[in-house]
Amino acid sequence: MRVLAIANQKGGVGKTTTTVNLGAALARRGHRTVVVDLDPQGNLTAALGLSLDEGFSVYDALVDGEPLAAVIRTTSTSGLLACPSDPSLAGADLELAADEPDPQRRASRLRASLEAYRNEATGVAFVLLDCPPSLGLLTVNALVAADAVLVPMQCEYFSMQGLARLLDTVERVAGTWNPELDLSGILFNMVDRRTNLTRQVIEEVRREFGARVFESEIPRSVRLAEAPSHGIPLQSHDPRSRAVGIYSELVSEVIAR
Amino acid sequence: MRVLAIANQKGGVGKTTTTVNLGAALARRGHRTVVVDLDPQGNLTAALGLSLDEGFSVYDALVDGEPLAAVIRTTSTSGLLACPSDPSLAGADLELAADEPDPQRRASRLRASLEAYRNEATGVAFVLLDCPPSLGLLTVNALVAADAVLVPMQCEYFSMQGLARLLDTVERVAGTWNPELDLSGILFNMVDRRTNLTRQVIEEVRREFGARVFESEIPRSVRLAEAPSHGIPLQSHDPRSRAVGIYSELVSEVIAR
Ligand SMILES: Nc1ncnc2c1ncn2[C@@H]1O[C@H](COP(=O)(O)OP(=O)(O)OP(=O)(O)O)[C@@H](O)[C@H]1O
Ligand SMILES: Nc1ncnc2c1ncn2[C@@H]1O[C@H](COP(=O)(O)OP(=O)(O)OP(=O)(O)O)[C@@H](O)[C@H]1O
Ligand SMILES: [Mg+2]
Ligand SMILES: [Mg+2]
Repeated sequence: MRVLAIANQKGGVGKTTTTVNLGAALARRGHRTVVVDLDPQGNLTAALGLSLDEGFSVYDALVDGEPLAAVIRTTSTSGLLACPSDPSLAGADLELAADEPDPQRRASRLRASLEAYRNEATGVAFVLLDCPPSLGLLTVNALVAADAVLVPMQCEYFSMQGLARLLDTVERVAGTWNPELDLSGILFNMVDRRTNLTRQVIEEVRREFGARVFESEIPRSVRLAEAPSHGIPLQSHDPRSRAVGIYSELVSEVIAR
Repeated sequence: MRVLAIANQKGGVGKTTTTVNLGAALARRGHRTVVVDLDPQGNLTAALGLSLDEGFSVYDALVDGEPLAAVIRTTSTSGLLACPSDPSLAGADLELAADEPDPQRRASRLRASLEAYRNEATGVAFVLLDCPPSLGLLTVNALVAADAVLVPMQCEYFSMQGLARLLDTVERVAGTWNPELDLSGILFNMVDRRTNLTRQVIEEVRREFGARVFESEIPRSVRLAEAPSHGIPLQSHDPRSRAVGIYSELVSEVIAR
């Protein structure tokens, strides 16, 4: 069971979109996958057609210690399971800080929950953790629980500005709480190679980060923005779209790393 | 002096882009304006060509009570001043929670800082508060300090999903800590009317929110994404671009409300 955190504190770069569609592509290739929604906004939960206020959520697992197996639900995509979010997650930062005085134990709640699940999870190959747009306690929990981090980014200035700080945070968390934590890769999203800005950013990031950047580049495609309103991944919404093939290539790269 | 919070917990909708370019358009029309960067990412600070680690920042005003006048800097745009961010702002939530046990006083730090500044600020007509992508203490401080909230949104499903929760939060803050807080308006950003999705979202939001939606719609324009890398607003980077005229129309609407 390999755990990937999908993280970037920059907002709107495609963390949720990557989690849904990489998760669905992994499931289609026969790798049973669980996606976890760590964002109080609940975009991942809605994108998979699940309701936000029924039954347990990741809040119950993180704050009240509910077993993950009790929280996980099936989705309309065979082989893809989801651990839904809940608006109360917005208070988890302060609640965990009040509840658990030891910073390491506070940061390791999700890791402990996944360890327990790992022992009973029949045949789950991948767990993808969708992070909120911040470097707060929920994202830190994901970095401590993960084997590697996948960083979606847009080919724009603000996204580039945040990259160095994000990678510093990953190194810091790896140094103190999770020595195994690795960088899976940097993924370009919403790529429109017709603009100079996109080409310049891609060239600069590939020059600086080399092999740590995935070959696969996800194009800007309105189909990707439409699919969530139907509660299904792109491969169900528009199976012939170019991006479906690229997510499948990304699967091969993720598995190879 | 009218204080506007530019807020939306959904990431990447254009909060910073709106703050920079509305601020610059207000200054050009003769309304002296201060923009405040409440996001630890520091995108607003970089977009105005200021460095993140020189001198005081908004952190010093919020956590250590430094007067705002000592933090504010000039920018390359005449009549536009800026209160820079600092990465230490990422810890402000927990530090303020530890420092100040009373939730109301914790939520009113920025308001107190602006009240003191209001008495000495010669001729400042507008203050714009750029919020991070969350509904945490920094955004709550902005909502408590503000006369009204301007909500940028993308014409996409996830952005729509978050709108109701954001407006609930605004009402809740208005009800408990800031009865004057009003909705200035909802602003469509990155509008591409060629897609069905954009047209459907605009139609649905205008139907539901009516006059609370600005007439002005900011088009998707790569020039807007290029300008921050030069540290200048769009009106300096590409004065003839269509969006410059639309920000000017937005100024008229904001002043009229
Ligand atoms: N390749 C793409 N082409 C077109 N639209 C996209 C693409 N990737 C993401 N989007 C759209 O862009 C918006 C931002 O993406 P998404 O919400 O997945 O980013 P995020 O990083 O999860 O945001 P947040 O920081 O709020 O969690 C969404 O409306 C999504 O539908
Ligand atoms: N109208 C537009 N046309 C083209 N690009 C835009 C437009 N508005 C914003 N952008 C670009 O889209 C990205 C997101 O915008 P921005 O960073 O201002 O959003 P934000 O809401 O402040 O994000 P965050 O949630 O991370 O604070 C940026 O790279 C910005 O340059
Ligand atoms: Mg997301
Ligand atoms: Mg911003």
